[in-house]
Amino acid sequence: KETYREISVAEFFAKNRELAGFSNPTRALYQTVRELVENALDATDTHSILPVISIRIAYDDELEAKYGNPRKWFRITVEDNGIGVPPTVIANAFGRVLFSSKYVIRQTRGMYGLGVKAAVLYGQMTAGRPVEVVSSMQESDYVYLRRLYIDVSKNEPKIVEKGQWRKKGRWHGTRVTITLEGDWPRARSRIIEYIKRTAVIAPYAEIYFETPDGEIYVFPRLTSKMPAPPKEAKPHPHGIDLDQMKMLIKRSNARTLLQLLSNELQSVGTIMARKFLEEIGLDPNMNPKKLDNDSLVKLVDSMKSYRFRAPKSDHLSPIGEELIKIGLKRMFKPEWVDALTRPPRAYQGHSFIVEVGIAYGGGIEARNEPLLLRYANKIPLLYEEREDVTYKVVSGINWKIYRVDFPAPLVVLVHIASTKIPYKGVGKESISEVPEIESEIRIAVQHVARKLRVYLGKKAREAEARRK
Amino acid sequence: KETYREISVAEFFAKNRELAGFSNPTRALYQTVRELVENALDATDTHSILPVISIRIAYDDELEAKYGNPRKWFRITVEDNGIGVPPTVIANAFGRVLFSSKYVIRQTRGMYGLGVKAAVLYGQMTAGRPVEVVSSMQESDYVYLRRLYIDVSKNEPKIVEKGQWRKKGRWHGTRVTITLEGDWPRARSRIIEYIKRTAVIAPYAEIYFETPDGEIYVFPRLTSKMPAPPKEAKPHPHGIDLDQMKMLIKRSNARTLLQLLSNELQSVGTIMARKFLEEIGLDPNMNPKKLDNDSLVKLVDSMKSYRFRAPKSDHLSPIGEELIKIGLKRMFKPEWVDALTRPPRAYQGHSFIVEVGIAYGGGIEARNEPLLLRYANKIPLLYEEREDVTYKVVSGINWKIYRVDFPAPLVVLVHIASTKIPYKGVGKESISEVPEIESEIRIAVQHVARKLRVYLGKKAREAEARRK
Ligand SMILES: Nc1ncnc2c1ncn2[C@@H]1O[C@H](COP(=O)(O)OP(=O)(O)OP(=O)(O)O)[C@@H](O)[C@H]1O
Ligand SMILES: Nc1ncnc2c1ncn2[C@@H]1O[C@H](COP(=O)(O)OP(=O)(O)OP(=O)(O)O)[C@@H](O)[C@H]1O
Ligand SMILES: [Mg+2]
Ligand SMILES: [Mg+2]
Repeated sequence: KETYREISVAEFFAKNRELAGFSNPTRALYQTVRELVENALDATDTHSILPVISIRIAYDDELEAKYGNPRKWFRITVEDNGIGVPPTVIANAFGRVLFSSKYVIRQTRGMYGLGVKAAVLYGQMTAGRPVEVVSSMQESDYVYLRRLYIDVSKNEPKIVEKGQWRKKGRWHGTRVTITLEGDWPRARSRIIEYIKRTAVIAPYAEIYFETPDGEIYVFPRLTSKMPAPPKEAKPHPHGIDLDQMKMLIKRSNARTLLQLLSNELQSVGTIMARKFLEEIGLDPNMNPKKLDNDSLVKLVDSMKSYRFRAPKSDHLSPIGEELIKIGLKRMFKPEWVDALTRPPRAYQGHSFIVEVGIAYGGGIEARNEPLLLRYANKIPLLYEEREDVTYKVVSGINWKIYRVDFPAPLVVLVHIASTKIPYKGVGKESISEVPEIESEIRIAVQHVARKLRVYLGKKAREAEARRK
Repeated sequence: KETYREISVAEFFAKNRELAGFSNPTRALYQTVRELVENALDATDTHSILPVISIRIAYDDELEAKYGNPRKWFRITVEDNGIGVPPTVIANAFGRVLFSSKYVIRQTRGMYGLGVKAAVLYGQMTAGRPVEVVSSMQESDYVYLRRLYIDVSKNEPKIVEKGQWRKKGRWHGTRVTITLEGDWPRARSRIIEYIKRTAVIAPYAEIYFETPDGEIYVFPRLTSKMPAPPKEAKPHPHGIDLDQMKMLIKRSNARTLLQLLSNELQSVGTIMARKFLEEIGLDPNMNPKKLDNDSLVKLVDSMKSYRFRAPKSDHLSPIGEELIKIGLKRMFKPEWVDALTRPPRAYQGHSFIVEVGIAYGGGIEARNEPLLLRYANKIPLLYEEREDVTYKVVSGINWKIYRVDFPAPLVVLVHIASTKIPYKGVGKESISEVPEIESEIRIAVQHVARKLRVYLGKKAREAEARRK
């Protein structure tokens, strides 16, 4: 009576595409722009390339002619000057759900191996069109073209066209075109806002955006100074679980348990490792591959609560106080601005850094609450604001004590950089209430708010003095 | 430089277990109870079996002795008298992520094929213990036992122990035991509340719950009257996408396009189907397997906006006004209670029914806002309240116009039954703001609130009369 079956992960995200942010044509248009732009930025600034990104959304006249229903078929093209995609990998990167180069411990915008595939699925399910990818790597003499669908039941790419040609000149990067059903009038303001907020914190990037109505937005490069790119990190003992530990032991050629811990994990020196192992009754000189299940559980469980040093954070790539201030000035022309980058912290073995920028007055319009600009790993988050831990903190602050009386012209920017952002969903719109992160955001906002209070106090006294 | 790889869906949900509700030992304990109880209820009331469910959470003394760290190792056992799991299916049902009997169009609590596997993964990654399943189907003479792990990299079950024995007596059902790290003191109140709220709307179920401290909660059966079980439905033309349509055509033996639409879809009669096909320029007599890609896109796209009848809803299984009132009376002993089950509606081709119950006064304590009891497909939702569409509606109501002045003793119960609940995440804690659903909730709450107003008006006049 019950029909038992297995489905592929492509079918899972096709059926439940609202989980990935594709709940309707308006959100789908927005999410597709996001997934493509975030991949383009990961392919550039993560690799010390000054980004040049062009985004074009156009009405697809051919589909309009075929299917009728004018103004709802779109072709989105995003091109970057990034590292490109190897020709042998293009099909899987764009046609296999859960295929990614970001499954390592490193701060990138992408993390799930799903983003662009969710957009490809939506395009093929609404417009019946394949994705088109054109790519060339820096050192390569060739440019490669692939048009493909996703075979949903098998979760495999189905290439319907391929090509390659010799490169003239030295272009490198990737150009992705997705055709889909969308709703430009409804999505327009959020898409423009998303691109603006991306440019605000990336003044080292050059961004071109062309809309279906032919409007062109240009965000020229303001500085060649880029934040140091993030680096890959080893797992931290507080964040490793049993299956990961088994993987680590399998792949490692460490000959003793002591070597395994001090070589394969970060923040674990040989002295501390020895002390720890002796405390939990395991022999530091034993062959780690000989650990039985119960000893493994004991090892991993004890590691989680042992006082190893906090994760190093030289691997993280914050925006930096300078760039935050430049960006806020460019966007708002405020009368006052300041920013703070906090020192690194950790939650569940993942390092993170909180940064806050506050801007006041000048060109900012007065509102009944702070205008909150949320960022996670340099991605602007525009939806699901009420559920975000950042909103919880910022709206929970009593701004009166900082001399801010609403309605007031106040902008608060919060950025969280981490090797693992604890999003609430795969659509990456809001961040969970992780206690360590919540407390860091509060400390950072209060710190910068106190500086605002000094300025507003001074301004009030000057106004008072002038009146006398 | 970039390492490209694929991961299995088991590895995806192991790495990102917070997406499924397993963010920490407190949430994990709660979520494991939920996943097991929801499966137990799906195996009983969905099949017209009066549920007898027993839930036991116990400290695992053996693990405490092995690993130390007292009071954090738990064994959760849930047993039901349901339809059981066929012996050839047990391993996949509990050991393969995205394996389910609920991938059909039918109102059930489960829908993703992930729930119990997420709990199994958490148990094996923290306590290093396999899940144990004991099951027997009604017509079978045997009881089957399986202990298994999930092979994370392959997304396959790994059976470590199997057994079977002849049934004495006529027991049928399933007993699942998961061993895991948890935090009972922090999870206790939510788990108890979850079980209470489950019992509130299922007075036909017998539920036993034993806590690690030996407390026993019993919810006896109050009535043998069960709601009619939900039925499987055919897809509705407004909710079918291109890949689903291709699947339908492949599996169907309809010889003409007209037959395909009127046989394979709900709410499409032959007259309407013919009219529709002629309007969009497709031949009703053509072989559906001969449709080219562009005609398919045109067919599916046009279907989405054509005025087919709303989905039938005899397949849905609401709680019903009687059971809602019985449940609210049992839980709160209010002075007034009423309920309403709305007629069926649809969003994106999925039928749904909204039900509301309101209770006032009596044993209800006065609060500063309504106590909101949210339910989706008979599952109580306890977390992420602020993000839920139901909260948005209920907190947006001006209760003064219904004579409710806060602090006030007011309980509002909202149930949404659907063939597809639009959850915000796979952890099933809150429902997205789908416009059709939001508007139905508002209409239903206002309707019952008006009846409350009549009662409170009468009560006020009587109090006034007594004073004179
Ligand atoms: N523009 C691009 N340039 C270079 N590589 C790219 C580009 N777009 C995608 N890729 C490659 O394809 C992979 C898959 O992209 P996809 O968006 O599906 O997942 P992801 O970015 O790794 O994670 P997420 O699901 O969080 O976005 C990336 O990991 C990257 O290796
Ligand atoms: N107690 C049970 N009695 C009978 N069958 C069960 C029981 N528990 C699980 N199953 C079977 O195992 C399958 C997998 O369960 P699982 O919880 O992983 O997914 P689901 O319930 O289908 O969906 P969801 O992820 O939304 O919970 C179910 O679809 C059901 O067929
Ligand atoms: Mg991506
Ligand atoms: Mg389930």
